[in-house]
Amino acid sequence: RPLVVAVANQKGGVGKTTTAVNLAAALAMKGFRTLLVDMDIQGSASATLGLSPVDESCVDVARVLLDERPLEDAICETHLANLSLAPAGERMAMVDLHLASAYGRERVFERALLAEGPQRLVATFDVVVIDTAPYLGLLTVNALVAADTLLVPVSCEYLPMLGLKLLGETVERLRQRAGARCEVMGYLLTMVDRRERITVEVEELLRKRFGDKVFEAVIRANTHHKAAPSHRKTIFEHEPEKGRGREDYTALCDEVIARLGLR
Amino acid sequence: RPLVVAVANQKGGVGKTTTAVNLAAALAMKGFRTLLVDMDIQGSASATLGLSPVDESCVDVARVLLDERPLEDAICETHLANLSLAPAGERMAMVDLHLASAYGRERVFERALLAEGPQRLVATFDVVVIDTAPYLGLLTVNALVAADTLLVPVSCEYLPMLGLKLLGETVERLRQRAGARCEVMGYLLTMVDRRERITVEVEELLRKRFGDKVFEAVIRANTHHKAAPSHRKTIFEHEPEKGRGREDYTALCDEVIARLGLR
Ligand SMILES: Nc1ncnc2c1ncn2[C@@H]1O[C@H](COP(=O)(O)OP(=O)(O)OP(=O)(O)O)[C@@H](O)[C@H]1O
Ligand SMILES: Nc1ncnc2c1ncn2[C@@H]1O[C@H](COP(=O)(O)OP(=O)(O)OP(=O)(O)O)[C@@H](O)[C@H]1O
Ligand SMILES: [Mg+2]
Ligand SMILES: [Mg+2]
Repeated sequence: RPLVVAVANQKGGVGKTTTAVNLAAALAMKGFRTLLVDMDIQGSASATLGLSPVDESCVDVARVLLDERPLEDAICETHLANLSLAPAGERMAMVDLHLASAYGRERVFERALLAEGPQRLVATFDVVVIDTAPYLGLLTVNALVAADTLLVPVSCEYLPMLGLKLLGETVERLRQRAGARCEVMGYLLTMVDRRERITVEVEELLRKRFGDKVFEAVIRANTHHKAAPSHRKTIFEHEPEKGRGREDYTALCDEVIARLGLR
Repeated sequence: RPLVVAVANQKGGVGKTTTAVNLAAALAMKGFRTLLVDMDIQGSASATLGLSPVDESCVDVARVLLDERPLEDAICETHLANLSLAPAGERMAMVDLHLASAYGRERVFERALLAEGPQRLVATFDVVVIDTAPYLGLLTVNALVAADTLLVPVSCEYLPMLGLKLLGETVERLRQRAGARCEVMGYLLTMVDRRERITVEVEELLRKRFGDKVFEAVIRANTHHKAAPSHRKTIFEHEPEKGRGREDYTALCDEVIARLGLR
């Protein structure tokens, strides 16, 4: 059974997708068989790893959830070794409403993950990384319930800080009532620009409040992160070898490997 | 009847709240009686205009929608002349699910807006500005259906561009089936940093595709926008008189006044 990491924060634009994609890529480059699951209604992660040519035989996560199929049906190869993708699909926007009337509606994704397909493909992965939507609806709840651990990106601004309490309360309630068992593996500071006073203030507050839960590694503000998706590239393909974006996500990857006790 | 402007874009972190708050503040400073309605689950706009002391008699938008009350019940004064706020409230997260089973569920907010309270307060406003969530659920649909016009902030990055097609399709479908009549007043480029190539590329693409629908005014990347909410301030109170953030939102305000034919 792979370790399942959900990348979550209901605040918009804090770097969930950028983190899910580049952490998954970094793990794959280190030799871990990694599956990136796109559970965002907008499919940004799927767009960034743009399956090309489109794999016609590849079903998507929306259909897996709507038709209650094994997750294996939605797994596609990417152009990177060791990295597979389960793309979101265009019908993701209807999933919340359809799931609302399903029995055990918080665990539909978990059931899909545990369901053995004929190829027993899910079992071959070391890690599953889930990208989630900026909305704590049923879709995201499904990711949280299926996860072993949460990685919470937090951008160094005031508004993103406000949401952390709600996220914590939601996780707690899901643990009590929906069989969730995930804990926060760590808080990741993103879009860090230490010349900005607000960045320094937010970083201090976060480290004070969450101590070692805050990763040592931070992701610095870097225009290459903005540009990479427009070229359908991870930061590792977009930046030159000594790039700061690559450096930051490699440092994060090493810390994640240590915290998860991988290998 | 006030003109209703919904600030919408389902992509996260593109500057909806920063725009809703500062456009509303700019209109108020120009003498227009302005109501800012916070329809985001996370209540970021409400937090930025932090009602202090908390107005105990002030009900919130969540309760107005859940109990089908007139919007007037949720209107509170702010510390700025001519600017009132209808705060989101903590129960906003349950609104989508509760609205799902209501009759005419796309128009609950519109009914609340049109319902005359004893003070006939809504009719005294010139403009209503609605801040929306990064999610095209029933809550945001209610804002779109009630709106006369849409202001779409787009940050100069690739991922935000992807969502515009879905937003357009949603608005079209709402016009055909739910009585929506809003049109896009304009697309607003945000977090603009013209030293970045991706910014220049995205701006060109957007102006090519949407022509004059793209505002001339753009909101430049500016650390003061990040810092202002942590001080519970609009950019007009946070920056010195010649600040670039104030300049940008004033320019936007003038263009909005022209496009809406206000006064
Ligand atoms: N470290 C960084 N420096 C500069 N830009 C960044 C950085 N990280 C992410 N970005 C850019 O900021 C935008 C938001 O990032 P991203 O889409 O990863 O956030 P998100 O939390 O997934 O958003 P959403 O809530 O909409 O899913 C993207 O255009 C991305 O390219
Ligand atoms: N022009 C700008 N320059 C720098 N930072 C900005 C600018 N505009 C907004 N920000 C900051 O970027 C973050 C995202 O902005 P904002 O919250 O307004 O976006 P949003 O679209 O409302 O997000 P959400 O989708 O989560 O509601 C905030 O911390 C805000 O302070
Ligand atoms: Mg994302
Ligand atoms: Mg917002």
